[in-house]
Amino acid sequence: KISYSTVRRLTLYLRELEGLLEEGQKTVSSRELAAAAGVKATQLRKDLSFFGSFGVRGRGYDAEDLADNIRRILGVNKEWPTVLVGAGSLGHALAGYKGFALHNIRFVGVLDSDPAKIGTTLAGLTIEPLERIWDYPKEKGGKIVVLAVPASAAQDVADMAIRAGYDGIINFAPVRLRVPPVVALYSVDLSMAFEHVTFELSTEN
Amino acid sequence: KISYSTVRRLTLYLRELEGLLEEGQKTVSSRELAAAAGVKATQLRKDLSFFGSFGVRGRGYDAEDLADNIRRILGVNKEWPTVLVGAGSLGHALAGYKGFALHNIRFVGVLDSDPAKIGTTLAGLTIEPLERIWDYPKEKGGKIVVLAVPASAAQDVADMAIRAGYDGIINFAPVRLRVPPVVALYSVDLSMAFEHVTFELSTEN
Ligand SMILES: NC(=O)c1ccc[n+]([C@@H]2O[C@H](COP(=O)([O-])OP(=O)(O)OC[C@H]3O[C@@H](n4cnc5c(N)ncnc54)[C@H](O)[C@@H]3O)[C@@H](O)[C@H]2O)c1
Ligand SMILES: NC(=O)c1ccc[n+]([C@@H]2O[C@H](COP(=O)([O-])OP(=O)(O)OC[C@H]3O[C@@H](n4cnc5c(N)ncnc54)[C@H](O)[C@@H]3O)[C@@H](O)[C@H]2O)c1
Repeated sequence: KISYSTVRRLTLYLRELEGLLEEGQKTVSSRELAAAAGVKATQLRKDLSFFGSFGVRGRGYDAEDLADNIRRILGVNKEWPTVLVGAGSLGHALAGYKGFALHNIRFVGVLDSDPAKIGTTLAGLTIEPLERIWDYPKEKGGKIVVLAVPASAAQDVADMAIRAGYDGIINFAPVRLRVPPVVALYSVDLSMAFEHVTFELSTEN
Repeated sequence: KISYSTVRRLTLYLRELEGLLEEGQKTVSSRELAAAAGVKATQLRKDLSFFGSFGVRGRGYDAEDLADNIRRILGVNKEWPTVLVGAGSLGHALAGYKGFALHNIRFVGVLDSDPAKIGTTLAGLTIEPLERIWDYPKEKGGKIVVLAVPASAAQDVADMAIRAGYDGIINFAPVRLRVPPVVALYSVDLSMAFEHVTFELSTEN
């Protein structure tokens, strides 16, 4: 089984490659890419060797080619119809974020339990009642659901989504969800982002 | 230099320990904690050995003790006064998130350039004009700034924050910021969270 850290590093390599390509760079050495991602070059070569052999020894990698390979490995070379549950502040910020479409994450539905929100639009989608969660897997091939609801509602909504046939859950609510092992769950806690900064500021002392 | 991946795993170990403590568990083995964090037990022991010797061989770790040690290593055993720039959808979601206070991140100021927002309140703070960024390091010991502004404004705001004396930046804007090496910068891209899920769903195929 590939560890969390390996997947995390692959997502980082992809962002760094996309940055280099934006600046017009066509090839990159493992040393340069590893340094940009904050890891050792040996770690980067080990990570990539799990999935095949890329690049030519001594000449580095073709940046576009390697980015395409990593997208394929991460599964974002194809589109993932996604349903957003919770159209509050966080839901608004997520629905409006262009970074998702760049990585083939497409919101096909936005659901909320607040009658005042139902029928209004968000990022071009009409906010619908929670019950529509059952319809999206059949209607739009909805595979992934995002939970941007309060902690008190998250487990119930997750249970509903699993029964409705969603395969993946991205959870933002501050609660430990219990889901069957077959469901791919990823919980976000943005305070972890701060800890990268506080660690750096603390070790300098 | 400690790699990005090591710091990331430490943040994960801390969340898993907090989860176990919430459920009333007092001790944990390296095997159990590693499995919960999605890494190998050898990796966990190696990570912790960088920072000292914790736990007793064969008897595992005291969960509260280890969590306190990791908080100290990550620097979140003390408070970090933080200024939020951008009171849009994302800013509202961040200011209202209780997970930050649990890890000693305290918003002391919320700034925005939109006159219609200035003077209104968000999470108990009055939204002030961007120029106040200069005052917070002296007035409230502001050390970290969060950028929840559009990509077009992010570099300018970052430059201002660096000149005003902030040590750390958490950037949400989809743009590669250029900052001097002495500044601790962490950029968030939530599409990375999706890639953990799409990877898991793709490898099953
Ligand atoms: N993980 C993180 O880093 C992070 C950061 C910010 C916010 N959050 C969390 O994200 C969640 C949303 O935050 P927010 O600021 O947008 O809150 P919010 O109150 O603005 O929005 C919550 C939305 O969920 C809707 N809702 C409530 N119960 C529902 C249900 N059963 N079904 C469908 N919709 C329902 C509400 O009507 C509302 O529109 C909260 O749990 C918050 O703690 C997490
Ligand atoms: N990284 C991620 O995963 C992620 C996710 C969601 C949103 N975003 C990004 O976060 C940012 C904010 O998103 P949002 O949905 O809250 O947008 P928004 O338009 O709702 O909010 C932006 C706010 O910034 C303010 N602003 C603009 N220029 C400013 C300046 N020079 N100084 C101070 N304030 C300024 C605006 O007045 C507004 O209140 C965007 O760049 C968006 O792309 C990132």
